[in-house]
Amino acid sequence: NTRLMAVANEKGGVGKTAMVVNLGAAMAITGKKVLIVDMDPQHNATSGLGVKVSDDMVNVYNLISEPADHSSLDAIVETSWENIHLLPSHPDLSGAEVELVEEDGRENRLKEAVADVINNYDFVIIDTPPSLSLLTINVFALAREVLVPCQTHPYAYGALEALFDTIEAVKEDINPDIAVAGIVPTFFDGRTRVGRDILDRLQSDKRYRDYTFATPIRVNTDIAASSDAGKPVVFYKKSCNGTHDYMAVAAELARRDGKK
Amino acid sequence: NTRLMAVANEKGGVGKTAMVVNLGAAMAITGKKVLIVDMDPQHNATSGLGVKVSDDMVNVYNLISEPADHSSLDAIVETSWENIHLLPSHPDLSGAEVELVEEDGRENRLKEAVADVINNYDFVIIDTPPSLSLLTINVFALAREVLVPCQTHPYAYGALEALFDTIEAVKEDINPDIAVAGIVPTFFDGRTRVGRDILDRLQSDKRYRDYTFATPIRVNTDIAASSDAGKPVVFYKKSCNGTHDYMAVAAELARRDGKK
Ligand SMILES: Nc1ncnc2c1ncn2[C@@H]1O[C@H](COP(=O)(O)OP(=O)(O)OP(=O)(O)O)[C@@H](O)[C@H]1O
Ligand SMILES: Nc1ncnc2c1ncn2[C@@H]1O[C@H](COP(=O)(O)OP(=O)(O)OP(=O)(O)O)[C@@H](O)[C@H]1O
Ligand SMILES: [Mg+2]
Ligand SMILES: [Mg+2]
Repeated sequence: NTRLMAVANEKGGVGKTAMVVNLGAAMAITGKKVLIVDMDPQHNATSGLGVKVSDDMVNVYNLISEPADHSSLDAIVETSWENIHLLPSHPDLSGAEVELVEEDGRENRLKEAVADVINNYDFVIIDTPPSLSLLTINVFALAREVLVPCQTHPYAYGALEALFDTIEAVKEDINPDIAVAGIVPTFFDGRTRVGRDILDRLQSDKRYRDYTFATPIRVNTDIAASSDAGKPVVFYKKSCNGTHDYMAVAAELARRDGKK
Repeated sequence: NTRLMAVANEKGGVGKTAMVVNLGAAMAITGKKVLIVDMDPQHNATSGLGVKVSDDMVNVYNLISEPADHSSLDAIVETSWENIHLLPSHPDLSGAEVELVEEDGRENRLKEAVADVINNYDFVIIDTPPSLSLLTINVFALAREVLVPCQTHPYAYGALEALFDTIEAVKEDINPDIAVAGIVPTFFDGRTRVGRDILDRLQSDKRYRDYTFATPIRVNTDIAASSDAGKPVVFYKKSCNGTHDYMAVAAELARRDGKK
């Protein structure tokens, strides 16, 4: 019954890492045991949780490049918050694409690496880099759900079509269980016409409207500031828009899961 | 005497495409003949200039994957603005990394493709995807300068070190002419503590302070709205912060070039 959720969008800077760190934390607050997996070589989710990236720690790159030598139990670390564990990233992960190009089954390396631990958690949420490369495909081979943050700006809205096509192709060729869990509008600023326009398109375009969450994540400087403190915003500042909005997304996620 | 400038930062959403489109246009306003090259498979710079991506047009992917069959003269298109030409992108570009992995000299495909046209321009500015992959390395093999947009947020600041290391490695192994032209703070909002903190770090950290431009690009919704209109902000709304700030960056770029 573990929820396996990828957070993905090829468009950069739409709030993928913010979603992983903050929704992960919001789910932990509601009592879920959460594993955060950082599959971005930029390791922002790792540092956003206050964990130092170090060459001495086993990380997700070791697991997918030398699967026989490491186990995910070695790599998973505790964070400062009880219900949140982390499988940390490392910059070396950016080499995996070219290193694994000849390997059969290279898309399933992550899935095989974490198979023995995922059942220890209620909710596994996975950060991805801003590309549709092998790392993201590895995450799609494992995940049963994809949550798509969509900045309420034109370029990010334009990226949805290719992403939905990619998920459809993964569903046919690699992982029949995968499905889009939802689209969460992010960086929403109701004072701007472009923000209202894009939110309106998400809520009316028949390709996306059934996926679009009711509560957008509003622009909120506390979200950026909390990453500097290495804390999810829900632990950084309990009474701010960011905390409110991520708790609302966690609640809507639970409601939508019930409807399936 | 053509200035060959890459705009790069592995961190997503820092304003690379906005810089290419808007600084390119600002340079055109000051009388320069400008070529914009879009090396991001998401083709945001192409659509940001109002050009439709189409399978019937020769694009930068054709040039680097089948160099014998196409010439850059076939691919370059005019835009709505006199001094601005565009070498458009295409989603197929995302396949180049794996397709070219066996090819010798794969890092020089772009450089060879445009060698015959770059001298027709005063200023060539090149957009890159949010990764340090083969596409970005192709751009670094061609460019003599790299302009680095840095969102005034912690994750973007943290990405600078790896980027500077990559540029150094390219300088030693592939292109001895490459150098960092500058760091332009972006998305600056002086009302936020995190924005002021990051700007302060850029201006005081001895690794970055000499590169950091005096005028940050401020957060300005007209910049996002202009991308919806397929126009650079300098043509979309002459009297807004975005237009002011990009014209100031163009002026500082000219001043810094004079000092070399
Ligand atoms: N709602 C928000 N309001 C203000 N700042 C935000 C918000 N969401 C995220 N941020 C900040 O904006 C920046 C971009 O967000 P983030 O890094 O989470 O995006 P991303 O999609 O993970 O980027 P990348 O494509 O590089 O992985 C970060 O500095 C983050 O802290
Ligand atoms: N100063 C600014 N103020 C407000 N919006 C901006 C600003 N600069 C860029 N934008 C908008 O923010 C979004 C992110 O910027 P942009 O797409 O240029 O970043 P990028 O670095 O090219 O992203 P990617 O990593 O996906 O290529 C876009 O919608 C863009 O129009
Ligand atoms: Mg991220
Ligand atoms: Mg871009």
